[in-house]
Amino acid sequence: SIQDMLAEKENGFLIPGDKVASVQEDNPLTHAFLLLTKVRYSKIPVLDGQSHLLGLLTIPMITNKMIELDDISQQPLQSLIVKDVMQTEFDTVKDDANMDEVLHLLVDNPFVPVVDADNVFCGILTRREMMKAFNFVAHN
Amino acid sequence: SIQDMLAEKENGFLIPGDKVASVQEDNPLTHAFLLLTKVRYSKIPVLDGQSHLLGLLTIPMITNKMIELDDISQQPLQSLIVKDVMQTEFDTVKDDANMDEVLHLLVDNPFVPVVDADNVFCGILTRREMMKAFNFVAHN
Ligand SMILES: Nc1ncnc2c1ncn2[C@@H]1O[C@@H]2COP(=O)(O)O[C@H]3[C@@H](O)[C@H](n4cnc5c(N)ncnc54)O[C@@H]3COP(=O)(O)O[C@H]2[C@H]1O
Ligand SMILES: Nc1ncnc2c1ncn2[C@@H]1O[C@@H]2COP(=O)(O)O[C@H]3[C@@H](O)[C@H](n4cnc5c(N)ncnc54)O[C@@H]3COP(=O)(O)O[C@H]2[C@H]1O
Repeated sequence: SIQDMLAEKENGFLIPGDKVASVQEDNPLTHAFLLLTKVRYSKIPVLDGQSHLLGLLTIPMITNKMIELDDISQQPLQSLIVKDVMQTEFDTVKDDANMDEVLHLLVDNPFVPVVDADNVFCGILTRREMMKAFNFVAHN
Repeated sequence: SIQDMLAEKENGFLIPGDKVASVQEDNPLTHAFLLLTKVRYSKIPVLDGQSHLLGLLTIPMITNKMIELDDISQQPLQSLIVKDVMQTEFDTVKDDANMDEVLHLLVDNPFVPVVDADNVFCGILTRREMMKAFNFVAHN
């Protein structure tokens, strides 16, 4: 079944924390703007100095601060930090979650962050990894 | 099988063109910047006046033009248009494609644009729609 196949490959799905682009909540928005423009990921995790998962960040959260009455300015980015704009309510799974829960969350989330019992960021589970598994199952 | 189930629901998967946010290739980048910031989609189609599909556009393609030696300025956006930065090589499917081909393309693409025989944009097929189908199959 799909469940068996997913459960079997479970560790193969995780993109480990050290491979995931992230920012710190106290980074200036100018830094975050440069980073997101360079890495081109649409949404990345926000961590603290001990790798705890604090939030999620996208470019629109930043560019939204650059617009006033349809005028665009980089000025506001110099006095704001990631913490001021990041998303703080989001889905996560514990590192012992079953794939059923992950599959359900990937319906509405392009990726699901994985944390341990102390909320230390372990990595992400992505739709791409799930799609590869389904593509395989659908052909076999 | 998954294939049967997908084939059956085929028209239910398509997000029709009139529900898809898009820009025109001759729009100034200032306009595209404002639009992408407001709608918050990470990638959208670029059309011409007759709804032909010409390209794909993301915010980083635009913000990349705002950066010079780590300085951020909106100045360049006033003299550039969507056509100057958009992605022109990308996967599409014809409106008579089978779901097998779509499933394969959704492994590497968050969405696949659908065009007719004259390259008129019909809509998009998304990973979310596919994930909903798999979630259903996996539970039944
Ligand atoms: N540098 C790259 N190389 C190859 N393919 C690339 C790529 N950047 C993006 N893609 C493709 O585009 C999809 C959407 O990326 P997006 O950045 O919007 O959305 C991403 C991003 O928000 C996050 N993500 C994935 N890998 C990441 C990483 N290493 N660091 C930070 N965030 C990551 O998870 C979301 C879903 O990723 P997923 O792999 O399912 O789906 C990815 C992947 O299929
Ligand atoms: N306004 C909203 N309401 C509810 N959920 C939202 C949402 N905006 C984003 N999402 C969620 O976030 C996922 C990634 O969106 P993203 O904009 O990066 O990536 C999107 C975007 O590039 C494009 N897309 C989807 N719907 C679109 C639309 N109506 N107009 C233009 N582009 C669209 O297809 C990609 C994949 O979309 P998918 O639905 O699989 O996956 C979406 C969906 O699960």
